[in-house]
Amino acid sequence: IVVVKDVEKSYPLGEIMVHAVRGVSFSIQKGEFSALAGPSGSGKTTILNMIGCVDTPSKGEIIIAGQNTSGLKDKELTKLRLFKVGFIFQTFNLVPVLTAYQNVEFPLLLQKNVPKAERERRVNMYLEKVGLKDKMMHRPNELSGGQRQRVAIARALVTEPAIVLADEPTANLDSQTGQEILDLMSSLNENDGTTFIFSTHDHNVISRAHKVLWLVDGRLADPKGRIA
Amino acid sequence: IVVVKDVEKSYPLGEIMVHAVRGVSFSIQKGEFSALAGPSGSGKTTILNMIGCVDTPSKGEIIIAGQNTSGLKDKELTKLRLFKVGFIFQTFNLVPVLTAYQNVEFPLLLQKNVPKAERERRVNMYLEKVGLKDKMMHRPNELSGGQRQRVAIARALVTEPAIVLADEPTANLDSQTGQEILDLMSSLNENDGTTFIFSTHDHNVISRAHKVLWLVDGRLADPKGRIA
Ligand SMILES: Nc1ncnc2c1ncn2[C@@H]1O[C@H](COP(=O)(O)OP(=O)(O)OP(=O)(O)O)[C@@H](O)[C@H]1O
Ligand SMILES: Nc1ncnc2c1ncn2[C@@H]1O[C@H](COP(=O)(O)OP(=O)(O)OP(=O)(O)O)[C@@H](O)[C@H]1O
Ligand SMILES: [Mg+2]
Ligand SMILES: [Mg+2]
Repeated sequence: IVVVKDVEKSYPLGEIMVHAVRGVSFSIQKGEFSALAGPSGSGKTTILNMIGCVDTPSKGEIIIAGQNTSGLKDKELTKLRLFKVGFIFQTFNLVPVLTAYQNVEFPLLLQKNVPKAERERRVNMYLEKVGLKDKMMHRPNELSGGQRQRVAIARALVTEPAIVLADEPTANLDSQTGQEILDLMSSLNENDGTTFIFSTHDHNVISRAHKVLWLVDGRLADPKGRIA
Repeated sequence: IVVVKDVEKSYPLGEIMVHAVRGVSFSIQKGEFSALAGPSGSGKTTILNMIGCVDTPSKGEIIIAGQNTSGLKDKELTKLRLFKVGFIFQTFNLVPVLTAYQNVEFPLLLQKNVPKAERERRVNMYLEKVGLKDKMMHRPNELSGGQRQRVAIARALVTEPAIVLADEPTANLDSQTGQEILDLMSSLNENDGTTFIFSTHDHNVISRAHKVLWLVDGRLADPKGRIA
C-alpha cells in the first residue's frame, strides 16, 4: 500500500547541504503493523513526512495506494491526506484555540460529508478510547503532555483512514497508558485492516510490529547497524 | 534544598474547578537524584512548574534553598530561576529564530556577568556533551525531535545550576542516546553535587534515582498506587 523508491531528502543550510535521508527503498503491505526505528536524527520523521505528503523527496518516488505522489497536484494531495491517511505528529500540532473535542472533530468537518450525529458518535468514541472523555472541553494548554499526545492520536484515528502514520505516539505516555494506546491500534489493525507505520524508540511498540525497518544516519540498516 | 509543604493547585475551567495537585508534601535533599513518576495527567509537570517558580501554588508553600517562594517579589523569583535552577521543559520551549548555539548561550547572556570566552567554552562543551556539536548552527525547526530535546537539556545545564528540574528529558530519545544523557546527568550529580528532580515515565531513569515519588491523580502514593 506504500512504496518508497530510492528516496532522498536534503536541506540547504547556509553553504552546506544536510543529507537527512540518503537513498531509502522499502514497501509496506496493506494491513501491516510496521515500525521505523533508529537513533535520534536518523531520518524517521523526515521519511514519515514524505509518506504523509507533508514534505516532498529531493529524489526518488513515493507511491501511496497506487498513486505516485510526485504526479499529484495540490488538490489531489490534500484529498489523499484527508481521506486515506491519518497522521500523529511528533509535535502533536493541535489547534490552540480549539478544545480537545473540537480538535478531534476537525478532520471530519474538513471531509464535509459527515453528518452531525455521526461526527458526535465518532468523536465521543475515540476520545473515550484514549481515556480523555472527561477532558474533552480542555484546550491544549489546559492538558498535560501525555493528554495532548492522546488528543493527537484520537484526531488521526477518527476519520478511520486506511493508513495511520504515527510519529512517536507513546513518547509522552507512562507504560500503562502507552500499552492501552498500543492495544487500541493493534485492534484497529486486526479488526479493520488499518495499516500502521510507526516511528518509534519504544521497545514495546517495536516488539509488536510485524516488520521493523532500522534507520542509521539516513540509510536503512539491519538491527546490528550494518548498512543494507 | 527543596521543600514542598501541603501544596495544592487548582484551575478554573468554565464552571468547574480542576484539581491538578491535591495536597502534596515532600522534601529533596541537596545532591539527590530524585524522580516524580506516575500516570499521564497525575500532576508531575504542575509540581515541577511550581518548584521552578514558573507557576504558583493555590495553597501550601515551596521553599527553595531556604527561600519561601511565596514571599519573593518578581525580581527575586527571576534571580532564583536564572542562577539557582535549570529547567528542561516537557515542550522544550526553544527560541525559534535562534540557532542551537544561541539558544544554549541565552541564559549565560541573561546572567550578564559571564565573559565571552567563558560563554564560548561552556556552550561548546555542553553541545558536545549532548552530541550536537555538528548541529549547532541549526534552528529548532531544522532539528529532529530528539535533537531539540537535547538543545533544551544543554541550555538547562550550561549555567551549572544547583538544582536541575527535568520534565521527561528522555521522552524523544532512543535508548542509546537516552543512556548517554542519563550518564551525563549522573556524573554532574556525583562530581558537582547537582540536585536533580525528574518527571519521567522512563524506567531507566526511575531505576537510577536515589528516591522515587509516585503520583496518582494529584496525590502522592506508594509504588502499588496506595495513597499516602
Ligand atoms: N530543515 C532542515 N534543515 C536542515 N537539516 C534538517 C532539517 N530538518 C531536519 N534536518 C536534519 O535531518 C536529520 C533527520 O531528522 P529527523 O527529524 O527525520 O530525525 P528523526 O529520526 O525523526 O529523529 P528523532 O528520533 O530525534 O525524532 C537530522 O539530523 C536533522 O538535523
Ligand atoms: N490550565 C489548566 N486548566 C485545567 N486543567 C489543567 C490545566 N493545566 C493542567 N491541567 C490538568 O492538570 C492535570 C495534571 O497535569 P500535568 O501536566 O501536571 O500532568 P503530568 O503528570 O505532567 O502528565 P504527563 O505525564 O501526561 O505529562 C491534568 O489532568 C490536566 O488536565
Ligand atoms: Mg523524529
Ligand atoms: Mg507532564
